[in-house]
Amino acid sequence: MKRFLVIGLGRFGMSLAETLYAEGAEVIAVDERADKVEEIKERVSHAVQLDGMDGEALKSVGANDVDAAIIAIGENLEASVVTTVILRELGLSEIIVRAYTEREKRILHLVGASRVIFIEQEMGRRLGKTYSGNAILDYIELTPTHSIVQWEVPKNLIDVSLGELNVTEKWGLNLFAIKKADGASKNFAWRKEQDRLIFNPDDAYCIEEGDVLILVGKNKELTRFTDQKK
Amino acid sequence: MKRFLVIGLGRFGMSLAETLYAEGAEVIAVDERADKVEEIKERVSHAVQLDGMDGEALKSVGANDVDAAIIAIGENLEASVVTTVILRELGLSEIIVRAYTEREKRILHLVGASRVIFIEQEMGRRLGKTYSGNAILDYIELTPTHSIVQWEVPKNLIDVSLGELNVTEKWGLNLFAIKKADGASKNFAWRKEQDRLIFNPDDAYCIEEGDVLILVGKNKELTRFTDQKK
Ligand SMILES: Nc1ncnc2c1ncn2[C@@H]1O[C@H](COP(=O)(O)OP(=O)(O)OP(=O)(O)O)[C@@H](O)[C@H]1O
Ligand SMILES: Nc1ncnc2c1ncn2[C@@H]1O[C@H](COP(=O)(O)OP(=O)(O)OP(=O)(O)O)[C@@H](O)[C@H]1O
Repeated sequence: MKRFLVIGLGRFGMSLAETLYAEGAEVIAVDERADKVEEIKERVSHAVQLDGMDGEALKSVGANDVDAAIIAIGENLEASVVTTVILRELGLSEIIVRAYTEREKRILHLVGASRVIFIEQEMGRRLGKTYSGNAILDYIELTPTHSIVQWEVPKNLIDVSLGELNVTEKWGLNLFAIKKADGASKNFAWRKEQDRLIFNPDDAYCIEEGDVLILVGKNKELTRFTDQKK
Repeated sequence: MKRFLVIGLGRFGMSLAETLYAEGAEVIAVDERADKVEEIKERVSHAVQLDGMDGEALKSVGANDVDAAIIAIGENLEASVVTTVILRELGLSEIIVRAYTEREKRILHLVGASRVIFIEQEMGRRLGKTYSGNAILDYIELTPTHSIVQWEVPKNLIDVSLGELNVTEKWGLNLFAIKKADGASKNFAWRKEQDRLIFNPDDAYCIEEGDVLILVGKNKELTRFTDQKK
């Protein structure tokens, strides 16, 4: 059972704390504002109003005993730095801190942060790749050269068989699975939730409207394929 | 060639605009601040200082001709609403707007935004799933019940063969590929960049330190497996 401390319950911190808890972790959520603490208390293990820079208060709620802490205070470098130092004094080694610039990152690492995250830049990169990617719904970078993408089939591919499409030999890609649209397909007897994914579909399978192909391969080849086929 | 308009070059907007351009799209990047425009101009097709609420100025830089616009203005609902309306007047239909609350989302949809995004909440959710997930480096949600995860092998699995691990029959998962750590493996002749991924590895393959397993399956089963195996 993993135990987390989240300091700062802005939109990011609150969403993070709730998600960790919903995923089965134990979560101590902390904010100096009473209204934030009140708002989240049913959705985490333990919500407490206190100042992240108050080492004694943190210790009293068991902060010294967590697997990792995430500092999600807003644009206040001093508070993030001091809180990092205090958590190090309490013996924590896994301290993830939200920051906004490269210089802040260097400073936080110097005072003991194990990881520094840039929320806005990260989302800009992710959405930039998604939107530029020709109906790519989501992508995961496997290596600097290879990715997995979820690609929505264009109208002109409906009724084309996988054998004709031939992603492997013609395009150098791996078709890992097909995700069916909700309630779709007259052809298969798999309309339940868990059957929406068809792993290793065979060459005779014919593409249907709303299908999402889960493709893997080199970034260049993925782009070339989705560019050609839109 | 996809063409985008990005209005607002804060950390999110700037990162988004640069990424779109780096991915091969044409990007018109707009901000009312000259320093932002100056900073990004080498990294997009066209950077212009102007007010997103100035319809004439937008038209003069070709804003009416883009495939999609992203409004990445900070916490200023009025500016986001007015800019959305102006873009609709210019004939755009794909207008993605950054917002911060559900009410703002409803308002923006009412005035014509096609998509509304919550950067902080989205990152909180993503990182919450990643951190709670037992050395899961990244995950992609395929359906509400199935995901793909990149999972770093724990020390106690080193030298275990895939046959012994038996993810498919014992755990109900699909091992889609193995990503090797940089410069790793004495056993294989594939140390070049593109060979870092082993697709459909066979049962005789023995796990090595730093390996990342790309696993797919039901969320419950992924959690159960990674929980057991850490
Ligand atoms: N020293 C501190 N101790 C505890 N909580 C703090 C401290 N300083 C700030 N906070 C809390 O951190 C939270 C996040 O800060 P703030 O709202 O300024 O950031 P934000 O950038 O708007 O957040 P987000 O972008 O995640 O919505 C606030 O709820 C605030 O009360
Ligand atoms: N009407 C407008 N027209 C053009 N640009 C605008 C307008 N209003 C604000 N901006 C620009 O939008 C950018 C983003 O706004 P701001 O910096 O307030 O948001 P932010 O929340 O700090 O951004 P981020 O979180 O992405 O760093 C700023 O560079 C600002 O100059």
